[in-house]
Amino acid sequence: VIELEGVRKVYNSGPTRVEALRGVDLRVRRGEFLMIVGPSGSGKSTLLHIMGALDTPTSGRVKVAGREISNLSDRELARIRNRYVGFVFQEFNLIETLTVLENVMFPMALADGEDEERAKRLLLKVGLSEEHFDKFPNQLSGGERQRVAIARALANDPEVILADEPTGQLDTKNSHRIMEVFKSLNEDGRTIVMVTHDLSLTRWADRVVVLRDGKIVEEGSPDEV
Amino acid sequence: VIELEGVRKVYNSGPTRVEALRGVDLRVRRGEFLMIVGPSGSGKSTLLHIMGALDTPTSGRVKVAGREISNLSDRELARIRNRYVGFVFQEFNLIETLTVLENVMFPMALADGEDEERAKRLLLKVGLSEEHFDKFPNQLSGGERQRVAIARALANDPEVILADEPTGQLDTKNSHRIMEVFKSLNEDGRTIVMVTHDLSLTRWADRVVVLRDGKIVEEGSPDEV
Ligand SMILES: Nc1ncnc2c1ncn2[C@@H]1O[C@H](COP(=O)(O)OP(=O)(O)OP(=O)(O)O)[C@@H](O)[C@H]1O
Ligand SMILES: Nc1ncnc2c1ncn2[C@@H]1O[C@H](COP(=O)(O)OP(=O)(O)OP(=O)(O)O)[C@@H](O)[C@H]1O
Ligand SMILES: [Mg+2]
Ligand SMILES: [Mg+2]
Repeated sequence: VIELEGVRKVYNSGPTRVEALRGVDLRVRRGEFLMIVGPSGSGKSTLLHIMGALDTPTSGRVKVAGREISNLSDRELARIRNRYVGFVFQEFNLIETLTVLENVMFPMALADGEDEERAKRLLLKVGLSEEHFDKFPNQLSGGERQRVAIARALANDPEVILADEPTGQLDTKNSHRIMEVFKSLNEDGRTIVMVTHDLSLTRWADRVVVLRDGKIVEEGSPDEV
Repeated sequence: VIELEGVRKVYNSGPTRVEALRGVDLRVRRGEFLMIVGPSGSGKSTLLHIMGALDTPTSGRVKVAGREISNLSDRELARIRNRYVGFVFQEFNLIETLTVLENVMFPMALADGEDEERAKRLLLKVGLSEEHFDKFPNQLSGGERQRVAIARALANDPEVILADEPTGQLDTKNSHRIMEVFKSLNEDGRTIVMVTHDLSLTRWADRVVVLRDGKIVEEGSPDEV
């Protein structure tokens, strides 16, 4: 469902030239629960952004749903991102001027119709409660904001979920709750690609890929890696 | 060095009234390494902000270095915050228009003189390297930004370090490196209060306090709690 071939990413901004990805080959199978682990600065977020068509590689090929995204128009790319892929950002990316409920409903407005009930169900599923629905992001704790970002990524019931460190700000119980949500979506056939530095979570995945200095250095089942 | 008595914090903004802290009594001893753990939304950040004189309680008393902070002028409060307390925020709070090096040197300018060498040493100590010094925060990975925020909190060699989830975005090796930095500062006599949801880190502390729904429910040595 997502294929990367020889993907390189070079950041050439300001004083330094950083090779964040140095030739990554990766095929994500439909319905797979894939985990990407690796040290801070190894290129995980860069890889996930390219997989979600939020960024383009410096060289190499990227196919999403069998189509090469470098050939797609901006409009087609946006359609893939809104309908097909749900993205949980490492920095949450909530809209500060919208309430919790409005943040989760926002992607729905881009697709078709609205569904306040559906948004509320998603917020309860990630462990939030009614008292949070009408709050603004700056009135929430770190872990509460993170869970709103997860609910928002699921708003459009995407086929592919790309999650960047979705449990970074959560305690054990809430981390477990989020992993249960991802697992049940995966059992319904959704493809999940999750970046994490918490190695205790790898057991939830089908396959683990280890990234180091912009290259995949290891790959296998959770207990092999 | 920090004393809280009967501290309550109520957020009365917008649609809901949230009692984030419901009567907290806590005495932090000089040179102690104290860890505060608890679920997402339990009041940890609120507690740390009040301990660092960044926020005031709704009721209750707060003493820092033996002085009641409710009696202090804004100027005296700012002086305590700049000279005495180093704060690592959960959301990093880096200044986007300054480079990494300028961010770490920024608090130094508020105190006396500047020390570029010192700032560079702190950045190397938290595991960053020269290639990062002249970058802007949006050119860094999540874990790299977090480490700049830690270096900045240590810029003024504060006596008390308040750190809110300082390893949330870091892999095991970099988490360990940060804990080593805190431990060595603690052995030099600095007082450290750290909030974390990573229970595997409690072994580094002298004492652990468990917060739940705005109240301290448990307290003891790492292996007791
Ligand atoms: N500005 C605010 N206005 C209203 N409610 C707030 C505000 N800031 C925090 N809260 C609420 O107070 C409670 C405690 O928040 P706090 O940020 O202290 O929790 P926390 O323990 O740090 O959580 P986390 O582990 O998720 O960071 C939460 O339920 C949160 O929704
Ligand atoms: N906009 C940018 N300009 C320059 N360099 C960048 C930019 N974004 C990222 N980098 C660099 O590319 C490398 C990879 O960054 P990336 O964010 O993908 O890492 P990561 O594995 O997600 O790290 P973390 O676990 O800390 O979030 C880092 O060394 C970072 O400094
Ligand atoms: Mg990242
Ligand atoms: Mg917090």
